[in-house]
Amino acid sequence: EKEKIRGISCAEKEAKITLTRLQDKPGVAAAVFAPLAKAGVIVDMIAQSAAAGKAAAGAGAIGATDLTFTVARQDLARAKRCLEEARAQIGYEGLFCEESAAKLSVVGIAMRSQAGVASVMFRALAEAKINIHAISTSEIKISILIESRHAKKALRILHQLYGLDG
Amino acid sequence: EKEKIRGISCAEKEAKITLTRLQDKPGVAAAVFAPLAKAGVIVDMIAQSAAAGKAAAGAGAIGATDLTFTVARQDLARAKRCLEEARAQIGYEGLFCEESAAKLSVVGIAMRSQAGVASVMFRALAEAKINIHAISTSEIKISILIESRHAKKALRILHQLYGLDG
Ligand SMILES: C[C@@H](O)[C@H](N)C(=O)O
Ligand SMILES: C[C@@H](O)[C@H](N)C(=O)O
Repeated sequence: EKEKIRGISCAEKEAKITLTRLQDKPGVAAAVFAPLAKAGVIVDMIAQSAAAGKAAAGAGAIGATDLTFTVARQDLARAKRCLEEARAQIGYEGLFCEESAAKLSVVGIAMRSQAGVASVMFRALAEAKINIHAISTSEIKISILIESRHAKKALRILHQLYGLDG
Repeated sequence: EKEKIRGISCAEKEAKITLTRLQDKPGVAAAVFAPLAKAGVIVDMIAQSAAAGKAAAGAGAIGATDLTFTVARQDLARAKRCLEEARAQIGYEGLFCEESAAKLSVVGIAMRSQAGVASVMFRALAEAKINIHAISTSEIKISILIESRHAKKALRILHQLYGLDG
């Protein structure tokens, strides 16, 4: 069943922040966003994959996971300072900032499964050698982060792929 | 500015899959979802944080990142077989499956920044010692994965927090 792709959009002025090795226990994610909210930083997309392999570490062991989110480019310096100041409360190993990220989104309707749309979209970008840095979804939308310099090309590819006017 | 929370929902029959140490190069994500799409597996939420620290590994080094996604619980065994068969094409270190995951979502309108909603929502769950396994967002929605056994409690907490009828 061919999903209907209703639209494609690209937010080109995003900056990406990744915190590595956050402890996978209650309160850590809250500790990341509280100071950012307090500082009025505009956060757009958040993606955190699950800590895995905890069982291998032994019963009761706390796993670790990474967290990526985007902020408005003009908020990057402020967000970075915020997180550096809150480092002890949050508890992370690394803080990585990328100034030129673009968020590319595909909106589908009646997407019973994200798998079909994702594989077609990801395949098209892969053929153009465009790397997918992060992925975040909702029921009707798949958003990915790529490098800003690939944004226009990626939009053209997807518009062509889905037969939408670019 | 207090964001308006329009609704809270919980998908209780999700199963969660995490692939660890995927190579951060074009084509890998496509290789994950192509066989799943072919097998008709229903994929709901996808969350991938960005590979970080590549610079530390040296120019031209390929980073690694983890990827978490959910499938309908009845598709878990089939999805697992799919990914095991495609292991060489995808290239991952570990494949971790969790049968009882629940996806909790908060829908907001006029969420200029996700930071405010995220910090309040995450703080409330942290106080109840509910761990957030994964996070995925769209402009109007924040979805998190938690353990199924916390679903009812988490819903009650958020309904109370936002003054919505539980
Ligand atoms: C990593 C972070 O999301 C943690 N699991 C928490 O619940 O806050
Ligand atoms: C990890 C995976 O998303 C990879 N970066 C890709 O583009 O396919």
